[in-house]
Amino acid sequence: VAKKVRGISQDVNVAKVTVVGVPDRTGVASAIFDALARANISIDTIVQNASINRITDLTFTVTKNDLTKAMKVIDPVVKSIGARECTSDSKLASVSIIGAGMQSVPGYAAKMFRALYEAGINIELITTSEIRITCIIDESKAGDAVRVLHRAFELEQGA
Amino acid sequence: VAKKVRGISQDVNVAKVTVVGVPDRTGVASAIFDALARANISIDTIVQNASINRITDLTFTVTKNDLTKAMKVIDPVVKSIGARECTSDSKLASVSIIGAGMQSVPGYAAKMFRALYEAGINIELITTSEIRITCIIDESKAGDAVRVLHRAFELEQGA
Ligand SMILES: C[C@@H](O)[C@H](N)C(=O)O
Ligand SMILES: C[C@@H](O)[C@H](N)C(=O)O
Repeated sequence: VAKKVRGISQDVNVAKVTVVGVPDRTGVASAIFDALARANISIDTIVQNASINRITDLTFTVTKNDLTKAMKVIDPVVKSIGARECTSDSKLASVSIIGAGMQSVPGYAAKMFRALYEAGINIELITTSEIRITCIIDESKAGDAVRVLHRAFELEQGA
Repeated sequence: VAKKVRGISQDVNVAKVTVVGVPDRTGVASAIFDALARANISIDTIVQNASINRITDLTFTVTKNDLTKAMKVIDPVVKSIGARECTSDSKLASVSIIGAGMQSVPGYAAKMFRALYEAGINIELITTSEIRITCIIDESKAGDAVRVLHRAFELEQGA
């Protein structure tokens, strides 16, 4: 299982905005990201899970420097789309395992999540792509997370 | 804005499982994915948004053929971790825009979401990586989605 992971990456410059209680109807994601694009705010990660009773949350991450501006931009959109509120967290980091073909071989996510669990690190958000599993965690745990993931996947630190 | 997107991909063999109301404490994600790995189930996408009042949902996608098995495997885990329930949807597809450096230039997510909105396609889940923005949608809309995204990003179909 360790073999397909070729690197661990981290980003400690992570802040998140969660638009809470967005109506799950067409045009809502578009409204949120149009506003951010017009304000020229770069977005790193976007996470939206499935809705329940046609309501869901939409989270995006920005650099810590952009958080105040993003919240200002989003505030009127919250009202216009009928979302409940907008929350933010500026004390986050992301850690990722990077590799090819991880989806075809079960066990990589399990191994990553177990390593974080055993180090007492709570997983705040999860997002994945074909070559990457990313966990957003508390920024104070980023160093520990990178270390335990290197060990779990048998990589030299600096890989 | 169109220039950084070099391709549109789709996957119509998508089914999702959502573990609803999972307690947001360490070890929960690990328990879910340990069970799936032991059953040798390949996981495509994982989505977990931020918790509210220490409760969140965790969604993962599998092939449509693996859905029944995944639900069987997850059922006892739902109880053991104290989640509320487990739901599934076998009628999904994913569409992605693929490109390099999209995060450094605002507007790609906005353009993708607007194209889907204008085509009347609801976005069920969103997940991203550095090179990819993925929307999970109703499987019946996959063809339309691919077509409107090619047009929005000025790509020849087949790109
Ligand atoms: C919630 C949001 O993604 C909505 N479903 C949309 O399509 O815009
Ligand atoms: C919800 C789940 O991700 C939990 N926070 C964990 O760390 O396992």
